[in-house]
Amino acid sequence: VEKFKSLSPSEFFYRNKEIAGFSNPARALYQTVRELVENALDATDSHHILPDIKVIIKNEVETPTSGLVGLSEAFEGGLYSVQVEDNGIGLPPSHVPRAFGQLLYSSKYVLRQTRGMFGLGAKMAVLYGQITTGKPAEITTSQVTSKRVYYYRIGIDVINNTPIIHEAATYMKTNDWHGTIVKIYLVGDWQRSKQKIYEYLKRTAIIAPYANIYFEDPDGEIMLFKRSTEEMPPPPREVQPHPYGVDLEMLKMMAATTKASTLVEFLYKEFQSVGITTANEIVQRSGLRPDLKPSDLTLEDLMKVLKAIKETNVKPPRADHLSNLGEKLIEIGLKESLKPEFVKAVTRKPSVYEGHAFIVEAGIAYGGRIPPSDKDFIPLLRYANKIPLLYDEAADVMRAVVRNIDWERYDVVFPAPLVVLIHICSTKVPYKGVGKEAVADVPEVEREMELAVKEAARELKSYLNMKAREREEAEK
Amino acid sequence: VEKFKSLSPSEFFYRNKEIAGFSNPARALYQTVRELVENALDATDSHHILPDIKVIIKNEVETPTSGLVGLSEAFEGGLYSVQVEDNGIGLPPSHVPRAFGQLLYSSKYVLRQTRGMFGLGAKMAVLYGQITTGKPAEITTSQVTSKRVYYYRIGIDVINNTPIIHEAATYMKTNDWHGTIVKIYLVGDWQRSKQKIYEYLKRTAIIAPYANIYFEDPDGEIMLFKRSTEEMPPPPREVQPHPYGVDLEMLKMMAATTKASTLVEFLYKEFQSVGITTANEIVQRSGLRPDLKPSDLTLEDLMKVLKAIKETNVKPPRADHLSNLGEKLIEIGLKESLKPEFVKAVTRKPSVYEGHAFIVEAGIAYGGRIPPSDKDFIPLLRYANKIPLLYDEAADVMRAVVRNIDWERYDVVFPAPLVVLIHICSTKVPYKGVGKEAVADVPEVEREMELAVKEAARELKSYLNMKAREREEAEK
Ligand SMILES: Nc1ncnc2c1ncn2[C@@H]1O[C@H](COP(=O)(O)OP(=O)(O)OP(=O)(O)O)[C@@H](O)[C@H]1O
Ligand SMILES: Nc1ncnc2c1ncn2[C@@H]1O[C@H](COP(=O)(O)OP(=O)(O)OP(=O)(O)O)[C@@H](O)[C@H]1O
Ligand SMILES: [Mg+2]
Ligand SMILES: [Mg+2]
Repeated sequence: VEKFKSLSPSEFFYRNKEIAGFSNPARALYQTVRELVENALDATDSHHILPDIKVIIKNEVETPTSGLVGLSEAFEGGLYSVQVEDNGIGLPPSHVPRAFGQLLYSSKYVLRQTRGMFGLGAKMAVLYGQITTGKPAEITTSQVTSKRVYYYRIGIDVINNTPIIHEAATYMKTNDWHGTIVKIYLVGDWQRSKQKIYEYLKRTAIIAPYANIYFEDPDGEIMLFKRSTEEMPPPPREVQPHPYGVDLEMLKMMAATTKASTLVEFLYKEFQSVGITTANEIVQRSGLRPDLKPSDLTLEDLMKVLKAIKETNVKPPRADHLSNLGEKLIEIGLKESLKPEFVKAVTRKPSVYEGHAFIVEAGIAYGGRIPPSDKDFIPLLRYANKIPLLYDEAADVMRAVVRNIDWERYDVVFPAPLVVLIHICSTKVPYKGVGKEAVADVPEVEREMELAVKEAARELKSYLNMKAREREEAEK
Repeated sequence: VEKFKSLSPSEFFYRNKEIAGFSNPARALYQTVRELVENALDATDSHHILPDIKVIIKNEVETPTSGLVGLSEAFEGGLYSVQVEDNGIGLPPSHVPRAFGQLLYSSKYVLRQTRGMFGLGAKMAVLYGQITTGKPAEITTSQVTSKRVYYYRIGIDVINNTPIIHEAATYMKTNDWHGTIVKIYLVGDWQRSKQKIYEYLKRTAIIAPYANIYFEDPDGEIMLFKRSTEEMPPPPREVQPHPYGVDLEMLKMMAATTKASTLVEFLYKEFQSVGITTANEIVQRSGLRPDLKPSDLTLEDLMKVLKAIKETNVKPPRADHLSNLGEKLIEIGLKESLKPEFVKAVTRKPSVYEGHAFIVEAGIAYGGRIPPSDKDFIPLLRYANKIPLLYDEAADVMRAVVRNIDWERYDVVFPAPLVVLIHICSTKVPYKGVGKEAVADVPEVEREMELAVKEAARELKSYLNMKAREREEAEK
């Protein structure tokens, strides 16, 4: 007899936590750091705030006050705490319990380029900490204009996917601090994740020269990335969906919730790139009455609208709502971190997949202090929405792109002192999984990445030919 | 101002359907077929029923009755229906709406080796069909002992994650048919997924010689895999969790729901491999009173129990609840499908990861009609819980294992006519994602796979040396 039951999202991700990147103590420690740092960066550089981010990982075994004494032999790995502090926009107190204690809760479910997108990151860290140590997460937060600081200790009721508030307190601000401090206790494995955590922070700093990042590790070592500029790229903006990316279900939901009173108004008010002329053109093609009330649209009507949209020439999505890195920033970052002889970055024009605008950028660094590597092992620095991707490279479309480049056509002789960087930013990065480690092989995206790398490779070829000619001259 | 909201599981997987394998029409058509076939096999061979499975993919554009006429130009790809029929155990009618219309609903959330495990497969197919065509799924089902057949047309309320029952009917059975018929309308791309769908069905048939699988494709081509044996492996059985796989959260949930009245009774009744002696040993180490009521256990108590478990020598999990393929079946399957000169299969003894028992099996086929391939492109037939895995090979630990084998040590000279098969079965296959296409690199699993392939490779080496000696003899 089959026993049927349903699971809440928290039960589901508790049982399948490896799918969210929490597969073992080393990986969990890394994932906890990155999820919290990505939240800190979203809370600052998307809001005109120069980021000051502090990451402290402590070995918690020895502290008598930690309440975890004597438990470390119970676990593989050791007991740690991860604390991430930022000077960002903070959270409204009423949302803190759910933001940290209810899976699938987020302020980033809107159409805007942000590092976060799933409403899971912070919660998975809280959950993993709770599973391995029993301790709740500690959150301190204050919004910019608020006079108060709020403190919570939050756990997760795994069966019901609701927050457990172990403690809630508030006090008046004595200075104008604003931001958020998140502290998670968990079983981690510092020795096995040390190298990846350092690399993640370095690669974050390379492309965020406007950020101060302070990192204190369990051995007491301190690494400080001081900001080298106060110039920040314009933050990404929220946009409306483009009609080409819309399906029946989305159209149904939008028609049900729109404030527009007619079909034509619905089309030009709810979609980007649709003006009154285009809206009328779509309605005419659909054969429906322009003054039809959106809430009265039947499924057949919606199908006619969808068909009419596909047959109408709608301007492609603009991409001025996106925030890319820029060729200058990529080249500076590659120069400072790799000390190459040659560097070239390329920012492609915006493109689209499934109604989401995206921009691909690539950078090539060559020579100088870069050690030589074989064709199959060209170091690849992957980024998506300004997040460095360090795991699952074999699964990433970026690795496939680099492997499929015919490097010999660009006069590269292996082993070669070569490094490639690829970045994609979009209102929706097509990740392969909720752990955000690899980008899926969407055809439009793969094509753009290939064109970007080839464009930079052509510059490399000119450079290599020039150096070859110089050597010949010198030898005469 | 950040806009916070929560998403239901259906909204979440609707927005991120590529994460469940529904990334484009070709992939969606493949995923729909496989999710339904895996459900059909779970409903038969796990229940002592020789599977009779019928898969029909139809091109739906031309049929006036389909109600989808004129809509195909609206979509990339074309309109199809996928129908899968089985002679399995059927579903109880009261569970049909949720089994097909509510995400995270399943009868496979228990600790038993099944192909399904997430409670998503059928629903993602229903959802994708609804998104692309607006049409509900059609389900016909009858349980073995039931006198009635039940018919439903089911859709999904995406916002609320609840089923929409478009139609429900029942009639008296006129014969002793039992089983389930599922029909989904969707936008697919037969040309682009044809090869993968054929390969999936062939590779399923290779390891299920006791199954009849009938496949009718959109071009009217019919492929029939007739069963070649009535012998079925014993079905997998449900087991209790092993203490080594238990964490604090799980212990908390089990202590809250157990019928046992004391701590000792809880331990030896709720866990596998724990008898009264071991239970008493664990309790003694924990320092807790043996007669403590499980529901009275505090978090500190549970931590002491967990620590005591880790310090106690508990028998490893047995694996007689698992259902592996067996060396004979693997060798027959490889012989019949590849016509090699040499074949050798290895079934490893059971092993454990995180409290889940697992068995790894490997097979090597060489020579005969196998075409030669280079070291990096050795064809690899991957299986997990008897499911063929066809996508994301680069991300699979199995590919890493095959790449890390020093084939030259086994006297293999590339290009070589070599094919490798790897199978893992477990109460929980450590998949990388909910689309079930690649196995994650769990250390214990990777190690077992490596040992299995090497064991088969040693046999290959003996064979190759013997052939070499024979050639030398012949040349004299
Ligand atoms: N440091 C922070 N400062 C301000 N807001 C934060 C911070 N950390 C989390 N939040 C808020 O809590 C929400 C939940 O965070 P969480 O990481 O779980 O999800 P997300 O970032 O929206 O998506 P993802 O799962 O992709 O990370 C965020 O959407 C954000 O509104
Ligand atoms: N052909 C079938 N015969 C009998 N029961 C079925 C059939 N198809 C689905 N079910 C029932 O419906 C449930 C839901 O199926 P679904 O494919 O969504 O999830 P699952 O198989 O449990 O897990 P997964 O997402 O990994 O496939 C199954 O657990 C099973 O009980
Ligand atoms: Mg986040
Ligand atoms: Mg299933």
